[in-house]
Amino acid sequence: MKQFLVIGLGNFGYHLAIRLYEKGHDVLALDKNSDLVQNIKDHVTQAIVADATDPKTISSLDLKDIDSAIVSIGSNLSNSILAVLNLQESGIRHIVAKAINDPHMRILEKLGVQEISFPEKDIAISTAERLHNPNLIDFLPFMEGYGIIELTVPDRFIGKSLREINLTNRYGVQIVAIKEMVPEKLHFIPKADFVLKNSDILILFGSDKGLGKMKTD
Amino acid sequence: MKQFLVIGLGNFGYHLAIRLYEKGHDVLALDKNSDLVQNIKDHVTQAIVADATDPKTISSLDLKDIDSAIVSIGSNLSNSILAVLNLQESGIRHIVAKAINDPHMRILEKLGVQEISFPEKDIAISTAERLHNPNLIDFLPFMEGYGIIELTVPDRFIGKSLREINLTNRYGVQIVAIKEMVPEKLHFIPKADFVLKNSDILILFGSDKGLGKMKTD
Ligand SMILES: Nc1ncnc2c1ncn2[C@@H]1O[C@H](COP(=O)(O)OP(=O)(O)OP(=O)(O)O)[C@@H](O)[C@H]1O
Ligand SMILES: Nc1ncnc2c1ncn2[C@@H]1O[C@H](COP(=O)(O)OP(=O)(O)OP(=O)(O)O)[C@@H](O)[C@H]1O
Repeated sequence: MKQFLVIGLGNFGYHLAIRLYEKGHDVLALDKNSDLVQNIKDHVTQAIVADATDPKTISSLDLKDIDSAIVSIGSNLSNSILAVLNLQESGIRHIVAKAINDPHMRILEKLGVQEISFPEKDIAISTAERLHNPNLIDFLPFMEGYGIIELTVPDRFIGKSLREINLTNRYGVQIVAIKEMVPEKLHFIPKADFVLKNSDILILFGSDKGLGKMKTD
Repeated sequence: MKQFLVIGLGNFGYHLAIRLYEKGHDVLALDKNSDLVQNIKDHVTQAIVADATDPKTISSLDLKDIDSAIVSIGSNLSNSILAVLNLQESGIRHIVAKAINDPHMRILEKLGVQEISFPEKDIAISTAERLHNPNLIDFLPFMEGYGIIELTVPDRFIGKSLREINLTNRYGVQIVAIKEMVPEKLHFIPKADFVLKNSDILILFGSDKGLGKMKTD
């Protein structure tokens, strides 16, 4: 199980923190607003009232086992940026930051955070796509219990065609795409006669159970 | 081409409005903040400065050809709710509303809006899933040019098995799931021997072109 630090308990930080805790991870939740901290404390490992822009605050926390820190401070670019800088200075290797707007996103890219999230923009774009084409399904909600993963080609499949390995009928997973590496090319919905190479990367859709079985078999 | 009314030009409303306009639709963008209206006016059909909570404002607009109205007013539940009520009273049939928080979402459900969007919560949950399982792919971005649609079973496929109709190799689309209606049941990743009935609904993943061909053939 992993350890996460979540800074900023607005909608994004709150739902992220409680979900990670529900999945069995250690979650330290931090916000300067004591009501929000009080509200979340039974749903995470530990919740503290603190100002993430204060370097002393961040350096006083025991962060050596933190796998990832998520900064979801809204409304104020500089507060979010200061929090990110404090985390980087305390040696946190993996930072996810929520962007407040497009300029903020560019600054976060320059700071080298590992992942930038911009929920309002991404969902606005997929909502526009669905208003444009009402047949499109909003696939975010229907994917509970299912996922799409990347997997290197298992040894026993190298040199075989998709028809031969028959993944759908044997494992209940679908090969949605194959990423070829030399040259780099993404093949969506590969045909049955596609022969797998050891450098290929499979992009598989399936149930958590089916995908799990693919990874371990 | 359709007509859309977008109320509230924060990140969500802004990106939604310009995307719909880029896809060729008529977009009327409205906000009480004149800077935001000025900023967007070259990227939509028309942009106006107005207060969406004022019933006179909404009733003075020519809304009879509006296919859908999107309310993305943030920070204040009552402003968003008043805007929704004004739209409903002026006869708008399809409303998309962005939720500010969970209580707001429940109120929007009670008001009967056709679609509620809660980007921060949805993306927080999918981000948590990916932090929990780093193999999971963030499939929102990689889906450009591809989509998932629902389609009733074409007549010529009724009574045939998936093996016989061979969609992947013939149309370049994948049947990700089949929704059976009687009783209602969702089959993910159906096996090749599944025989299609006229009441089934296909859930297809494919390129815009492949899906388009499926719909018209
Ligand atoms: N310096 C800080 N230290 C700790 N927490 C902070 C600091 N500055 C702001 N916050 C907290 O960040 C949280 C998120 O900020 P805010 O609600 O403005 O963002 P938001 O982007 O609108 O949130 P969301 O979209 O996730 O609902 C708030 O709960 C706020 O108290
Ligand atoms: N009564 C109103 N009439 C028209 N526009 C309004 C009204 N009230 C608020 N707005 C506008 O709604 C927009 C969105 O509000 P705000 O930026 O607070 O929301 P937000 O949820 O944080 O936005 P986002 O998450 O999309 O960035 C603002 O540009 C604001 O000017």
